[in-house]
Amino acid sequence: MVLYARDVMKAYTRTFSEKMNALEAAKVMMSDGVGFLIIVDGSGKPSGIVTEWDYLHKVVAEQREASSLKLSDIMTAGVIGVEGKTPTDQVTEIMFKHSIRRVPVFEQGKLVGVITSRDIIRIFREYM
Amino acid sequence: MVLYARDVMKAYTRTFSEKMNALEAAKVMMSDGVGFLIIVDGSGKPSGIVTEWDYLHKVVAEQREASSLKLSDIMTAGVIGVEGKTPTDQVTEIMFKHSIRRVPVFEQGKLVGVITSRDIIRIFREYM
Ligand SMILES: C[S@@+](CC[C@H](N)C(=O)[O-])C[C@H]1O[C@@H](n2cnc3c(N)ncnc32)[C@H](O)[C@@H]1O
Ligand SMILES: C[S@@+](CC[C@H](N)C(=O)[O-])C[C@H]1O[C@@H](n2cnc3c(N)ncnc32)[C@H](O)[C@@H]1O
Repeated sequence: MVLYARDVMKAYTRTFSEKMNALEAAKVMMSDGVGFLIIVDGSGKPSGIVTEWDYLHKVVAEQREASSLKLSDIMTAGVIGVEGKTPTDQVTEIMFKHSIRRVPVFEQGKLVGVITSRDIIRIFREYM
Repeated sequence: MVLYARDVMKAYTRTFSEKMNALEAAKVMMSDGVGFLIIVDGSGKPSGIVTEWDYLHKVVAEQREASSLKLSDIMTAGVIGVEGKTPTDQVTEIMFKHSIRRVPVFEQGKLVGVITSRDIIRIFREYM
């Protein structure tokens, strides 16, 4: 049976403003227990993503203060995502090719869920 | 055919002192292109691990300065690792159960390599 992104994803719709303070955003990541945030522009359109990697590289290693930065200062512009009907093997390929661990799922441009490398591993466990 | 940790791992032997400065360590992670460091105690025995997650939670979100911290201040004490002869499905299970993405490989207590979630996904791609 073929699995699609919508079968594997965790439902997730939280988006964050480009203008949000980077320290505040880090605290939200902590309390939500997630390692990423999906960022939207003024019109609610997905415009970027930030992960712990971005904080390590663009905040810690550069000795900057998260409290003095906005998400737009540290995010990766342009999100690699899929639609609910994308087959899971394609999602796996995307994750592998781009060396990313989170692939958001969009329907009509709206965030509906996210697939992480752990979700992909969960599927494979079931085949073992 | 059964794959073992030693077949799947990337050879990797770099270890870091508990006393190393956390900012310096962050810069090493950046230049090495890795998201983790394996930490050893005074006698060279593996004692901990640090990842971007630890920097986000224990440095950024707490508004501390990496330059004023040592790796022992932010590492996770006690490393979950495997031996080269551990079957890959066991490694996958460990990754999944503990929600970790890097599993170091030790032989006679010495670091010889590391397996990441991307390596696991690489194997599964080949089965698809
Ligand atoms: C090349 S990856 C290295 C793996 C790392 N674990 C990660 O996913 O953050 C790091 C960069 O990829 C970006 N990234 C992660 N997921 C992404 C996605 N779905 N679309 C676009 N960029 C993404 C992050 O913002 C970060 O700058
Ligand atoms: C629960 S995981 C969440 C996933 C995250 N991507 C990671 O692996 O860093 C985060 C914590 O697990 C710890 N960790 C990661 N790999 C580990 C390993 N092989 N052994 C012990 N702790 C580990 C990190 O130090 C961090 O504090």
